[in-house]
Amino acid sequence: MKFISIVNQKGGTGKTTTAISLGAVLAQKGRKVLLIDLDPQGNLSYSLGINEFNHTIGDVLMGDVAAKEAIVHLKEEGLDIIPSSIDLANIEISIAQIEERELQLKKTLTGLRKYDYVLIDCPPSFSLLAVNSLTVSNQVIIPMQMTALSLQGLDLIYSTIVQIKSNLNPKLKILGILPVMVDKRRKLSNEIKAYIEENFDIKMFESSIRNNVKAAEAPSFGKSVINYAPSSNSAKDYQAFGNEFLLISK
Amino acid sequence: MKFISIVNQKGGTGKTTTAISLGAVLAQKGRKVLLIDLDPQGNLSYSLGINEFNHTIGDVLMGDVAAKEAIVHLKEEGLDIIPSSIDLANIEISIAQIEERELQLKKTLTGLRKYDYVLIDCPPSFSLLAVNSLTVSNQVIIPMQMTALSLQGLDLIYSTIVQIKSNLNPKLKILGILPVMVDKRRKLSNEIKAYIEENFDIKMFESSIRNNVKAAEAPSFGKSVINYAPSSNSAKDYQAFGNEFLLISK
Ligand SMILES: Nc1ncnc2c1ncn2[C@@H]1O[C@H](COP(=O)(O)OP(=O)(O)OP(=O)(O)O)[C@@H](O)[C@H]1O
Ligand SMILES: Nc1ncnc2c1ncn2[C@@H]1O[C@H](COP(=O)(O)OP(=O)(O)OP(=O)(O)O)[C@@H](O)[C@H]1O
Ligand SMILES: [Mg+2]
Ligand SMILES: [Mg+2]
Repeated sequence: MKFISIVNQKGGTGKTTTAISLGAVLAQKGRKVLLIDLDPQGNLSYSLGINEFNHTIGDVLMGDVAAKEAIVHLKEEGLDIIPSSIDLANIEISIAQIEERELQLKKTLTGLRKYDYVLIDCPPSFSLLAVNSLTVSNQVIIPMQMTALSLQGLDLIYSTIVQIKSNLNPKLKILGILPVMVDKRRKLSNEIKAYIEENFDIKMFESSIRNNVKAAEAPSFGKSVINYAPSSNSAKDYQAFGNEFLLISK
Repeated sequence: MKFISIVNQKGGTGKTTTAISLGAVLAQKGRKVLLIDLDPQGNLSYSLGINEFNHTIGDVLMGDVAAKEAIVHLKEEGLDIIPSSIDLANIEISIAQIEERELQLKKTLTGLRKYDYVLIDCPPSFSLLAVNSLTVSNQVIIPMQMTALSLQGLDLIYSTIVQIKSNLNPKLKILGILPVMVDKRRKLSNEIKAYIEENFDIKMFESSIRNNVKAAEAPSFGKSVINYAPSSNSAKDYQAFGNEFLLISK
C-alpha cells in the first residue's frame, strides 16, 4: 500500500487535477485507489461531484470517526475518496496544539482496507496539513507549471522534503516533477524544464500534461477528465503518465 | 490614500501578476504606488528582483520596525514595495495569539507617506493574513481564471468579504472580478463569465487579461510585464485594466 503526496505549495499547479486524473487512470487499470482531499477548499471533493457527505478527513484527524467510516465510493470513477470541507481549516489550527502534530494523519489514517495507492491532494501552502501528508507518505509527486515563478517554489519544496526526510520520515522519496498545463510551442516551457534538469537533483517525468480546456471543464461535470473526455489531449497525457508512474512507483 | 486587497483563496489566479502589473501601470501614469507582499512565499518580492532586504512586512506586523523603514524603492518600476519572506508564515501563527488579531496590519501599517494606492498581494488561502488585508482595505479586486474550479472559490470569497464587511470593516467594497489568463477562443471562458454575471451580485470588469507567455517570463527578469514586454498582449491588457480601474476606483 503506497501513500503518495501530490504536493506543491505554489497555487494552481495542477495538484488536484493530477490527483484525480492519476487516480482515475490507475483505477481503470484495475488498481485499488483511495484519494484523500487534504485541502480545506475541497476542490478535489467538488471536482468529483461530492456535495454531501457524512464525514470528512477533518473528522478523521480529530479522532471523531474511523478513517474507514469517512470513505465515499465513487462507482463511475471506480475509486474511493475521503472528502474535505472548510472545517478542515479550523481543525488544522486545533491540531497545531497537539504534541507530535506532524504525525496526526499517520496516527488516524489506520484501519483502511488494502489499497494499492492512497493519493493525498495537498493545499497550496506549507502548512501543517502538507507536512502531515509528507510524514505519512512513501512517495511524492510534484506537479509544476513551466513558468519562472514555479522555479521559486521548487527550492522551498525541496528543502521542506529534505527536512521531513531527516526529521520525520526517512523513507520519503520524490518520484518526480510532472510538468503540467504545458504549451509545447512556448520556448519558456523548454527553458524552465532544461533549467530544472541542470540545477536540481530531482527527477523529471518523461510525460507532461498539455494545457487543454477539457481538463478545466471536467470539474463542472463532477468527473475526472479521464471519464469526461477520454480522447482529449489531457486525458491521453494522464494515461501516458499513469503508465510511466506504474513503472517507477514499484 | 486607497488600500486595495488583491484577493482570491484559489491558487494561481494571477493575484501577484495583477498586483505588480496594475501597480506598474498606475506608476507610469504618475500615481504614487506602494505594493505589499503579504504572502510568505514572497512571489511578489521575487518577481520584482528583490532578493536582499533589511526588513519585511513580517517585521512590521510584529511591531519590530516602522512600516516606513521596510519600504524598498524600485526605481525602474517607479513604485515602492514592502517585501515578505518565509518568516511571515511563523509570524502569522504568532499573530493568531494576539487579541484583535484581525487588526494587526491596520495597527502597524501607519506613518506611511501619502500614496495614492497601496496594493496588497494576498496568499492562496483564507488565512489570517488575508483577513488582515481585507480589514485594512477600502477596496477589493478578485482576479479569477475562467474555469469550473474558480467558481467553487467564488462563493467562499464572497461570503468571507460579506462577513468582514459586517464585523470588521463596513467600508469594504468589491471593485470587481478581473478575468485572467483568458483564452478568448475557449467556449468555457465565456460560459463561466456569463454564469458569474447571472448568478453573483459582483461586478465583472470589462477588461480581461489574456493568457500570454510574456507574463510568465517577466518574473525571471525581475520586472513587471509592463516594463519587460510593453507591447505584449498581457501588458496591453493590463494598461486597459489600469484605465478602467482609475475610472471606477474614485
Ligand atoms: N492540463 C490542464 N489544462 C487546462 N486547465 C487545467 C489543466 N490542469 C488543471 N487545469 C485547471 O487549472 C486550474 C488549476 O488546477 P488545479 O486546481 O488542479 O491546481 P492546484 O494546484 O490543485 O490548485 P490549488 O493550489 O488551488 O490547490 C483549475 O481550474 C483546473 O481545472
Ligand atoms: N496573463 C498571463 N498569461 C500567462 N501566464 C500568466 C499570466 N498571469 C500570470 N501568469 C503565470 O501564471 C502563474 C500564476 O500566476 P500568479 O503567481 O500571479 O497567481 P497567484 O494567484 O498570485 O498565485 P498564488 O495563489 O500561488 O499566489 C505564474 O507562473 C504567472 O507567471
Ligand atoms: Mg488543489
Ligand atoms: Mg501570488
